[in-house]
Amino acid sequence: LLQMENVSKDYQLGKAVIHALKNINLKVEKGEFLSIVGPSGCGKTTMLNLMGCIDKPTSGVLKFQEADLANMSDNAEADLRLGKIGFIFQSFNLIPVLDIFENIEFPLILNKTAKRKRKERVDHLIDIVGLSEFVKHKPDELSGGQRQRVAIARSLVNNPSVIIADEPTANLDSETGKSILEVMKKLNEEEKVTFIFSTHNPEVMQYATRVVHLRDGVISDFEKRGA
Amino acid sequence: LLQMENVSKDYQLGKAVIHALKNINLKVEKGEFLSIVGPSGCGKTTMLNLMGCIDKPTSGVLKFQEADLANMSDNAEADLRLGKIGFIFQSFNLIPVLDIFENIEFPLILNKTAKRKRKERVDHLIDIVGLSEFVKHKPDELSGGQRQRVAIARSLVNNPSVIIADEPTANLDSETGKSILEVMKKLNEEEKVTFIFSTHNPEVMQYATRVVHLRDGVISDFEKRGA
Ligand SMILES: Nc1ncnc2c1ncn2[C@@H]1O[C@H](COP(=O)(O)OP(=O)(O)OP(=O)(O)O)[C@@H](O)[C@H]1O
Ligand SMILES: Nc1ncnc2c1ncn2[C@@H]1O[C@H](COP(=O)(O)OP(=O)(O)OP(=O)(O)O)[C@@H](O)[C@H]1O
Ligand SMILES: [Mg+2]
Ligand SMILES: [Mg+2]
Repeated sequence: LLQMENVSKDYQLGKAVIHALKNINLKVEKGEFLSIVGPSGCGKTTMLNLMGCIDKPTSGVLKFQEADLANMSDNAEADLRLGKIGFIFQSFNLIPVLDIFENIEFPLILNKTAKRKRKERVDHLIDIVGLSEFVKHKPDELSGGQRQRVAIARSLVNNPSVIIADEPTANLDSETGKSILEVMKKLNEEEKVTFIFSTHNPEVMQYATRVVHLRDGVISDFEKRGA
Repeated sequence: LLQMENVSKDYQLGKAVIHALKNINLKVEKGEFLSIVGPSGCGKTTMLNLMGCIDKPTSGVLKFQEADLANMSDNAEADLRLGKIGFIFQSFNLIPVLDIFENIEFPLILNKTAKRKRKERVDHLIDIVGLSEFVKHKPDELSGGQRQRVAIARSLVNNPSVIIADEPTANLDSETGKSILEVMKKLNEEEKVTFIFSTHNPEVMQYATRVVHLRDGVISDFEKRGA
C-alpha cells in the first residue's frame, strides 16, 4: 500500500542540519495494524507526516498505492489526503472557533457530502468516542483527552482506507484508550482499514500486527506479532 | 500545605452549567508525592488549575499555607505563583517565539535573577531533561516529548516548593519518563518539594506516596502508598 524507499528528512536550523530520518526503507501492506515506537525525538512524528503526505522527504521516494507522490499534482495529493488518509495529530490541531460537531463534520463539508448524511455520520462517531454530552463544546471547553477523541473521530469521518495516528491515546486513561483501540481494531479486521500509529504505551503496542522500532532517525528493528 | 474545603467548580456553556468539580475536600501535606487519577474528563486539570491558582473555585475555600487565596491581593497571588508554585501544563504553553533556553529562563527574568545565575540554572536544567543538543530550537522545531520536557524544566527553574504537573509524561517513552520521575523523586526526598500530578500511567502512579481517585468531579477514593 505504502512504500518508503531510502527516505531521508532533514530540518534546517540556522546553519545546522538536523537529520531527523536517515535512509528509511519500509513497506506497509494493506490491512496492517502497524505500530512505530521509539524514544522521544527519534523521528516518529516526522515519519508519520511523510506517510500522511503532510510533509515531503528531503531525499528518497514515497509511493502510495504504486503512485510516486513526488510526481502527483497538488490537487491529486490533496484529494488523496482528504479521501483516503485520515490523520490524527500529536497535538490534535482542532479548529478553535468550531464546536466538536463542526470540527468532526469539517472534512465532509470539504468533500461536499449532503447535510443529512453528514449529521448521521458525525452523530455516529461522536457516540463511538463517548462525547455525546459535549456536542456544543469548543476545543478550549474540553479536557485534553476529550480533544484527542475529537481528533480521532474527525480522522474516521471520511471512511479513509488508511489512518495515520500520532500517539492517539497519550491523553487517555486506560479504559477510554482501550475502547478506542477496540473500535480501530474492528475497522481494521472488518473493513480492512490500514492503521499506522506511533505510541509510547506497551498496552497499545499489543494491538499491533507488526512493530517498527525507530531510534535516532533509523529503523533499528522490525518485530512481527500475532494478529 | 494546601487545603481544599468544599470546593466546587462550574463552567458556563450557553444556558447549561457543567459541574466539573463538586464538593471537593482535600488536604495536601508538605513533602507529599500525590497522584490524581481518573478517566478522561473527570476533573483532574480543573482541580490542578485551582490548586495552582490559575483559576478560582465557584464555591468553597482554597488555602495555601494557611492563607485563604480568595483574600489575597492579586500581587500576592502572582508572587505565590511565580516563586512558590511550578506548573506543568497538559498542553505545555510554551512561548512560540522563544527558543528553549529563553523559554526555561523566562520565570527567572520575571523575578529579576542576575544573568550569570540564570545561565547556570537554565543550562543545568536543560542538561537534566536531556535537551542540551536542542538549545536553539523553538517549540515548533521540537518533538512533542521534547516540548513536554521544556515545560518540565521551566517549572523547576525557580526552585519552587510545590510542583503541579498535569500529565507530565504523557508524551514521553518509558525510559525518558522514568528519568524525569527520578529527578522529581530526588527533589521530593532531598529538598522536600511537594509534587501534585495527574497521570493515566500506572508506572507513574508507582512513584506516588498517595493516590487520589477522581470520577465525575468527585473524589471516589484515597489510597495510601509506601513511599
Ligand atoms: N471552559 C469549559 N467550559 C465547559 N466545560 C469545560 C470547560 N473546561 C473543561 N470543561 C469540562 O469539564 C470537565 C473536566 O475537565 P478536565 O479538563 O478537568 O478533565 P480531565 O480530568 O483533566 O480530563 P483528561 O484526562 O481528558 O485531561 C470535562 O468534562 C470538560 O468537558
Ligand atoms: N522544524 C524542525 N526543525 C528542526 N528540528 C526539528 C523540527 N521538527 C522536529 N525536529 C527534530 O527532529 C527530531 C525528530 O522529531 P519528531 O517530532 O519526529 O520526534 P518523535 O519521535 O515524534 O518524538 P516524540 O515521541 O517526543 O513525539 C527531533 O530531535 C526534533 O527536535
Ligand atoms: Mg512525536
Ligand atoms: Mg486534563
